[in-house]
Amino acid sequence: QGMAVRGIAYDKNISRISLSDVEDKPGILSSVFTALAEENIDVDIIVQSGVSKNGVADFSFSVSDDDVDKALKVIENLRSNLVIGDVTTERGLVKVSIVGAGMVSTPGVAAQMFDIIARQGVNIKMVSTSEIKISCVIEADHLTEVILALHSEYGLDADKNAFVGG
Amino acid sequence: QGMAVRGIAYDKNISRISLSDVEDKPGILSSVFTALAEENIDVDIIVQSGVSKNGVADFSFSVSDDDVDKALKVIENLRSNLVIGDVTTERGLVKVSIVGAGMVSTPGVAAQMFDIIARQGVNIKMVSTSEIKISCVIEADHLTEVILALHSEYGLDADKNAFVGG
Ligand SMILES: C[C@@H](O)[C@H](N)C(=O)O
Ligand SMILES: C[C@@H](O)[C@H](N)C(=O)O
Repeated sequence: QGMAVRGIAYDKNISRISLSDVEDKPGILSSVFTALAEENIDVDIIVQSGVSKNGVADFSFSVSDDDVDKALKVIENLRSNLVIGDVTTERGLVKVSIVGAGMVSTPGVAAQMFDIIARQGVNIKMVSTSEIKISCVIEADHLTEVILALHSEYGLDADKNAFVGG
Repeated sequence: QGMAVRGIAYDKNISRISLSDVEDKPGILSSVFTALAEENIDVDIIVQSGVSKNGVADFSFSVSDDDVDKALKVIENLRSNLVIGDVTTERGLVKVSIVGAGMVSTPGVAAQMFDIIARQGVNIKMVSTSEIKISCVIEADHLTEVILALHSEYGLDADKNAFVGG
């Protein structure tokens, strides 16, 4: 049948934290995210691409800018127990999402969102998807033009609550 | 307040395709996923962690096992136009998801899922998350014990439609 993009959501003040070259064995994700939860750090998206080489893998997650220092401390404290390679951080990001339904079974929905963003000359840094929500993380200074382009291309009215700001 | 895990879903016969060292500039995702859509290939999750080094980045996506060869052809045909480093494929996977609500604002929901899976000795290969769905891709031969452990830990009855099989 096909899907309709019903709305556009965004979250501001987001930072990415990436762990590279972590030991690719059961329990690593569990240890990291349990430790973050114990410090009451809200984690938004978690992405792991699945590339695994020489027994190590990478994964990333996003937190609000305010929680970065706390999250980095938590991770550093884990180094005595876990093999963690590089930890990199990128601040000043925003997450833009299209919200709809049946997006998996409709080829091209994600492609269209990526195309709209690319035509604004904006680089996509992180991607996380589900059937009802496709999220792209971009630099904060491009938020407005991307939001306007998305609402325009999808025919959504800005004044009809099509936007859900985070 | 917190969230309740309302159900567990799974998708079988999944393969991962990863593109490593692609040029990290606007339009790459758009080109790849438009080309896949033009061949009517259903893409399920798309994940990009955001790590970018020396102007190159990685991203992965999942397709059904049946679509792998077709998808790989599409990508190879793009090499004349795009800088694509390594393309790796992993077949024989399944996606397991917990479905609920408000999962972002409840620290520890993802950690708990990761922990349940880890305690089965199962390695998590890909992760993609949203507020209402947290998905982990694992090897197919561990599906049953993971599904049983998840339903047991979350107190869901297998016979009350708590499972949604894909
Ligand atoms: C790398 C990390 O995802 C590991 N495979 C785990 O299951 O925890
Ligand atoms: C690497 C890829 O995500 C690129 N940054 C793009 O926007 O298409």
